[in-house]
Amino acid sequence: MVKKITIVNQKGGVGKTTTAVNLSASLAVLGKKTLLIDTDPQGNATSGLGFVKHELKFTIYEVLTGQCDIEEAILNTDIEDLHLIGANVNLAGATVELVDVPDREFILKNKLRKVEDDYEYILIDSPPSLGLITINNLVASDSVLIPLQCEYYALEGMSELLDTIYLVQKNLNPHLKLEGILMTMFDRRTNLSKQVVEEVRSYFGEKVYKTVIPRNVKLGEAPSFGKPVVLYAPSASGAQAYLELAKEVIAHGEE
Amino acid sequence: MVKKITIVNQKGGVGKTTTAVNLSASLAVLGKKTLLIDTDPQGNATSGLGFVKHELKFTIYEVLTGQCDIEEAILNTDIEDLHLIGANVNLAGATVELVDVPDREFILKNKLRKVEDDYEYILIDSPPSLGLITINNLVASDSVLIPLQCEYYALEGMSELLDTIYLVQKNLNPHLKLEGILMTMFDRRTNLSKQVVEEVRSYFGEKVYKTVIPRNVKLGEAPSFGKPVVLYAPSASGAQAYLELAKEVIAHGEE
Ligand SMILES: Nc1ncnc2c1ncn2[C@@H]1O[C@H](COP(=O)(O)OP(=O)(O)OP(=O)(O)O)[C@@H](O)[C@H]1O
Ligand SMILES: Nc1ncnc2c1ncn2[C@@H]1O[C@H](COP(=O)(O)OP(=O)(O)OP(=O)(O)O)[C@@H](O)[C@H]1O
Ligand SMILES: [Mg+2]
Ligand SMILES: [Mg+2]
Repeated sequence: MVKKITIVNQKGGVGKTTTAVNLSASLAVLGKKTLLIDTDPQGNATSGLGFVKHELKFTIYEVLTGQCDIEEAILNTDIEDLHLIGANVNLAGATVELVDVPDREFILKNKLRKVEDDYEYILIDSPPSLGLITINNLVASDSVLIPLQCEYYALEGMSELLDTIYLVQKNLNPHLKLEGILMTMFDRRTNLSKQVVEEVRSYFGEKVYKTVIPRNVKLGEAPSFGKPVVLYAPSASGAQAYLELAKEVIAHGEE
Repeated sequence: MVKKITIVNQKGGVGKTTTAVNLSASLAVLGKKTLLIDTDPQGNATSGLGFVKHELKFTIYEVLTGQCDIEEAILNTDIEDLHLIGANVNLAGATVELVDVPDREFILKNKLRKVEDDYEYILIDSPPSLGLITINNLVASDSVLIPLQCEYYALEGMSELLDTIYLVQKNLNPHLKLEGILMTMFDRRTNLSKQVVEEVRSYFGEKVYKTVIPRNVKLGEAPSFGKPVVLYAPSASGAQAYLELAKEVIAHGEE
């Protein structure tokens, strides 16, 4: 039974793409057949897995606008059990193009039906906004994973995000759950990081993953080599952390 | 002759607010009468200077919608030569409210006329988007300062930002210049940071400030104390860097 997880936070630069790429890579390395879907016109997940974005023939844009079948957009990656549907700047126009389509919030959910049972996990990387693309991701998913940066303003915008998830739950996708909150870019050398993690745990308790992703330069470097960190630098603290997170996600799924 | 500078980058979390708060504080500490205008509904610059956002009687929202005079919204701060016009969530509705106002891109520029000659510098903190608020900021300013994070994706979205600045120059504000590009969150211990700075300098040369802002936990902690770093931890590397930047900005102005 496939588990579909949207990685979402309308704040920029909090680690959505780094989590999407490295959690999906780690799940695949642990033997779980995984599909990663890039839905950000910036296409960072796509280039982070080594693809040249503007050279892709079929991307999520062509899938959503019906210009190709979803199977035609699925790409193999350097990891056997990891597939990708890529994104590039063409997607930027999609919000406007799809705004008058009936059931416009259900397009991704419907397109996914054909292929979702080929996978154990489908992860969706969201852009930093709460527009039609992100709503499609939330409607298509079983749960959401929210990365939060270990910074003073980590919880800023959280209530707006939770309101959006609640509205989608109420009106469009009653099954949508909170998979978990992931603390990212934890800086061991500072008190600030610890304080932020404590504060977030005090609000969200069990929902906050035990695994915390450390600030690790290998995570910043890996995209420039077009590789997930588990291939680029498997013994790095960042690689180990995402493998631990993958095990935690798998364990949740088995409860 | 006042210099009006918008701090802009549609990417989130790149250091706009940290730069707005600490550059304006440093200019004031160096004796330049400075007004900082927060135009982000998140109000991070406002709370970063110690104000309780939702308790403010008059903010930039009331100014733009004509509900108060601009003088009524100007606040004193802990630094004698630094004033603030604050922002809070009320501003979130402004884009919709002002969309049908004639000359809607010139509202801030016109409101500023009354007070701008009381200052040597006016700095404007922008939200992470290229909407009506940011356009108002660009139209109201003489120049733009673009913070770029020392990360692999630093230049992502840069062409879109430069296109927007170019369009504003062409159609709305022919005097608008690029003040400079500021590399932020530089991590001395990594090669990645150095490579990103070199790459940006290779594209933009002289336009990149000599001053690079280091990653410094004091810069992350200061907002939680409602102080600019030059008051919170004046000997910290982050405080020293923003003072150096202020001197560089002042020197530019005297060319
Ligand atoms: N734990 C980490 N250690 C070091 N660098 C990191 C870490 N996590 C993310 N980064 C770097 O921080 C930057 C922002 O991360 P990322 O792109 O994953 O955020 P995002 O939320 O997807 O941003 P956007 O909203 O722009 O899509 C990237 O350059 C990334 O390589
Ligand atoms: N040089 C630095 N060293 C350490 N932390 C920093 C540094 N610069 C910024 N930060 C922290 O990084 C986070 C993002 O910075 P900031 O809020 O200034 O970015 P921003 O571009 O204004 O973000 P937004 O787009 O959300 O408004 C903040 O928590 C800030 O305290
Ligand atoms: Mg991303
Ligand atoms: Mg900001």
